[in-house]
Amino acid sequence: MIRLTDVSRVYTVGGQELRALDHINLTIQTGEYVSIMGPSGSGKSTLLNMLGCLDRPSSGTYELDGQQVGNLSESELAKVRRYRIGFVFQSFHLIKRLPALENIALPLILDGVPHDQARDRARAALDSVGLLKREHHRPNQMSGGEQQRIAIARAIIMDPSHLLADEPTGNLDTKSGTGIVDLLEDLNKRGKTLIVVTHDPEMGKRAKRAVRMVDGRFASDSAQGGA
Amino acid sequence: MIRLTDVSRVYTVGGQELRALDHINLTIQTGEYVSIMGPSGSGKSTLLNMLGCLDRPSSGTYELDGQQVGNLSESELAKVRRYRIGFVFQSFHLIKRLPALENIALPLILDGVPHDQARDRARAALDSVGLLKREHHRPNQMSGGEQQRIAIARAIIMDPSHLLADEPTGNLDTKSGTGIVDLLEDLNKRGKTLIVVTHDPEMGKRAKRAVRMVDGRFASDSAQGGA
Ligand SMILES: Nc1ncnc2c1ncn2[C@@H]1O[C@H](COP(=O)(O)OP(=O)(O)OP(=O)(O)O)[C@@H](O)[C@H]1O
Ligand SMILES: Nc1ncnc2c1ncn2[C@@H]1O[C@H](COP(=O)(O)OP(=O)(O)OP(=O)(O)O)[C@@H](O)[C@H]1O
Ligand SMILES: [Mg+2]
Ligand SMILES: [Mg+2]
Repeated sequence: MIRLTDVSRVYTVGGQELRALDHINLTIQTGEYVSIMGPSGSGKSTLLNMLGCLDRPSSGTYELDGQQVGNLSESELAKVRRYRIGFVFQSFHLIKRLPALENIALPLILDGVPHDQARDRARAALDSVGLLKREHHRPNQMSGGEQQRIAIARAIIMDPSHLLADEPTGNLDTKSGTGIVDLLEDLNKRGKTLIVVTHDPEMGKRAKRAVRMVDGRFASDSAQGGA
Repeated sequence: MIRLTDVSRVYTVGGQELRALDHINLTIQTGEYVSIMGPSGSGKSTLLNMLGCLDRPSSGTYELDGQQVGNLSESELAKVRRYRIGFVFQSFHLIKRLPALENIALPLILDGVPHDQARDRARAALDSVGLLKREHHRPNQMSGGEQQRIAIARAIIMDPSHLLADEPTGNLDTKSGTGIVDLLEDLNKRGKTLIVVTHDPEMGKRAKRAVRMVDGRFASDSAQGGA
């Protein structure tokens, strides 16, 4: 389960304080399917980075699967990020000098999986996003939507229990986008938590629970009767 | 006017040939408003990069405002890109170490405009995309949609006659996205060519002319009676 308690994230730029997350409270049970929507700049990526252990709160606490994340060492956090959380970034963060297959296989290889096995599993993930034909392409040899799908394949390769996706269909046409949503929902049906940040109202509606953010706060949460 | 004649763009990866643009013909009059839609990987960004003089055809010719682009030197092409074309990239390409204002002002400063004047004009463009408050933020201190809007402000700062935008609302909520479309359509009403690649059918419909791409070719073009 995921629990944020009175979490804030404050940035300082040019002497000015900016409250990207403003005393938020959020509880998500393992296996839930939640969409997070809201205006550009409202704090969605900041929230997702927090949940993905890529960033720490300025104040408040984050409890993940019974552990206080704030008390974990850097190496323990790295383990959480590798095994328990699959993260799809809004800007993909693929490794530019590696072809698609190696980008996806990398988490397995870093984990000590033998290279042949890692590449076979990566190939299966690549196939599940419809891009076997791009196996040898490096990121700059692929379209925006193809890079996005490679990022998704990489996020699911370690079979994590929580999937966090930041605008996973932003660069995809309706057909490829629906394919990706089906894939993510399949994984959710197998018990994985699925938290999706999206600007697409159609995608937002498919989630079982819809959360809206405005100015670093939750404006509504359909789990609490106010969608 | 923009005219592509029998243009192809061929890539070779791992010994395999990939035809990203496949013998295409396209004529767009200055001041037209055209949307380009199609599946992920169909060649939209490749087409737009070609039109924006960021890439050259493997075969065929590109005539822009009466000039054969293929015959221009690198420095002449740089002038075309600076003065005649405003380009919004699918992945923004902002300069990471410069704050938002300086990112927008840069084309003017490179053009010899005095720094104060350049910053005033950049501030006006920043205001037109609703982000004066992010003046001092560097790209990694902004949200995805904020970076996208900075990229748009930079594309319009030199007042180019042709505006080429690759998924300009992909990272924006409906409200900010509509604001951007209004801004671009305003510029079109003042006589600028507006060519928008989009996955958003709502945005695609707003254009006066809708072109669909599939596998490097035009599947339909509403200017030719088949939308
Ligand atoms: N490192 C930083 N320093 C200062 N301000 C930041 C930083 N990162 C983000 N911000 C600001 O915090 C706010 C929230 O950013 P965030 O990326 O979470 O927004 P978002 O909801 O994901 O937006 P979008 O829909 O555009 O992706 C934004 O207004 C942004 O400018
Ligand atoms: N440098 C390159 N080398 C090899 N293949 C490339 C290169 N750049 C693009 N491609 C391929 O060319 C095809 C067209 O790419 P393009 O970026 O134009 O697609 P797109 O229509 O913009 O897709 P999207 O909607 O996903 O952004 C894609 O299948 C892509 O893999
Ligand atoms: Mg974001
Ligand atoms: Mg593209």
